[in-house]
Amino acid sequence: MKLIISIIQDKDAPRLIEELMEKNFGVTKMASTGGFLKSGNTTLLIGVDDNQVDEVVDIIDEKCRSRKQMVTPLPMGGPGDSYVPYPIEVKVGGATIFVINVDRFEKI
Amino acid sequence: MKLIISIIQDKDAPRLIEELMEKNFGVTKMASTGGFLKSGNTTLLIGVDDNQVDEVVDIIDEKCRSRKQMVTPLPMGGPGDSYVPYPIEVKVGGATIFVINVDRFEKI
Amino acid sequence: MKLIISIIQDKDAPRLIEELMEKNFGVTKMASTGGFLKSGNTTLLIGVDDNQVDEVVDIIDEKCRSRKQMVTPLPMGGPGDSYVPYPIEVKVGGATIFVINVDRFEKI
Ligand SMILES: Nc1ncnc2c1ncn2[C@@H]1O[C@@H]2COP(=O)(O)O[C@H]3[C@@H](O)[C@H](n4cnc5c(N)ncnc54)O[C@@H]3COP(=O)(O)O[C@H]2[C@H]1O
Ligand SMILES: Nc1ncnc2c1ncn2[C@@H]1O[C@@H]2COP(=O)(O)O[C@H]3[C@@H](O)[C@H](n4cnc5c(N)ncnc54)O[C@@H]3COP(=O)(O)O[C@H]2[C@H]1O
Ligand SMILES: Nc1ncnc2c1ncn2[C@@H]1O[C@@H]2COP(=O)(O)O[C@H]3[C@@H](O)[C@H](n4cnc5c(N)ncnc54)O[C@@H]3COP(=O)(O)O[C@H]2[C@H]1O
Repeated sequence: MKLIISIIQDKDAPRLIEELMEKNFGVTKMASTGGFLKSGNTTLLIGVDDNQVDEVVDIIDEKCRSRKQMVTPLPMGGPGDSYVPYPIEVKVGGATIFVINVDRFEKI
Repeated sequence: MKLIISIIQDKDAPRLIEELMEKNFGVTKMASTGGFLKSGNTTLLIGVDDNQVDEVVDIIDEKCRSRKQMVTPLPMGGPGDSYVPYPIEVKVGGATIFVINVDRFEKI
Repeated sequence: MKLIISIIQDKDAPRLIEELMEKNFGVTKMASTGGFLKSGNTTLLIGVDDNQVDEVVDIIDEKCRSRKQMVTPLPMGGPGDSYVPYPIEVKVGGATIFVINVDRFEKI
């Protein structure tokens, strides 16, 4: 059993989840925030059999399109801070995928 | 050390957490959403010693009652979509439990 | 590849994330709640190369100061409950860190 933890863009979540549901995979979705852009994204937990990992990674790849975007990372400091925001181009979309071994899996 | 990641029903979270607190277990709770029903549920992170895994799995089993419920999964598409919602019976409650090995644990 | 899951205090999150960003680490932040105090805290997911684990654990240690605080754990019961809240001193701040092995890592 493996647990796939995948961080994806909010925009890509509905289509990805819809495809995983059609293929009868189990998915749990959580709201998260990227450390760099401080904007909301989505973290999915997908528990799968060992031999299903490749299929799920391919589905994530297919549904989470990578794209470029101009963004201004938000300053985190207070009024005394000398941070000056400037826009930069970053690659967003895509997905960050961690495949983790599961010692023991129980469905109660 | 093991990290137990357990997805449970919101209704069962208070009693489960109360029991884990009484037994001095550490628990972190997060809001999550099921991929199929699109409704809110709860994901718990419970870090335990290897020899405490059985006890915690038993507590989760005892506190998270499985029950049947009629639900209508929410459509994800827009106005052009031809999705027709229909009610189905699903088993809810229960718990989905992943026991994960922890390479290194630090309490700072 | 390792996945560091770290539960920290909300107050310490901005400075910790800022330091991790300056060192070019990837971080995903999630809102969470402690099982004991029922108050909000922060869970970070930090995927790192095996040889970067020590550096990240040191940064977390440095940025998440441990401190004592008087708190009253919130009762979970309803009106029939005989729970009587009383203030206790707990150590808050600090961090709870789980280092998890990653079988496979993909950036899409
Ligand atoms: N120091 C820097 N300088 C310039 N550009 C930078 C940068 N750090 C990040 N970026 C860019 O900004 C995008 C959003 O990063 P963010 O941290 O908000 O949101 C991230 C974060 O939530 C998560 N993530 C990525 N790598 C991670 C890791 N190693 N551990 C945990 N979460 C990670 O996936 C989201 C998307 O990451 P992705 O790499 O596709 O896309 C990144 C990357 O293209
Ligand atoms: N394709 C399908 N056709 C008919 N009925 C379906 C179905 N997919 C799910 N169900 C039913 O709906 C319940 C709620 O699923 P949901 O995905 O919203 O919420 C799930 C999800 O958040 C999580 N979960 C279950 N299996 C998972 C897995 N392998 N990976 C990650 N999360 C999982 O646990 C929650 C409860 O799951 P549980 O299996 O007890 O209960 C499921 C199951 O009885
Ligand atoms: N039975 C008890 N009696 C007296 N005092 C108690 C207690 N249980 C916890 N405390 C104290 O209350 C603080 C907050 O715990 P909480 O569960 O709200 O919030 C916890 C929880 O969200 C997470 N955590 C700690 N250990 C964990 C574990 N083994 N598994 C999962 N999450 C854990 O880290 C947060 C901070 O934990 P930390 O140990 O630094 O700080 C704890 C501890 O000092």
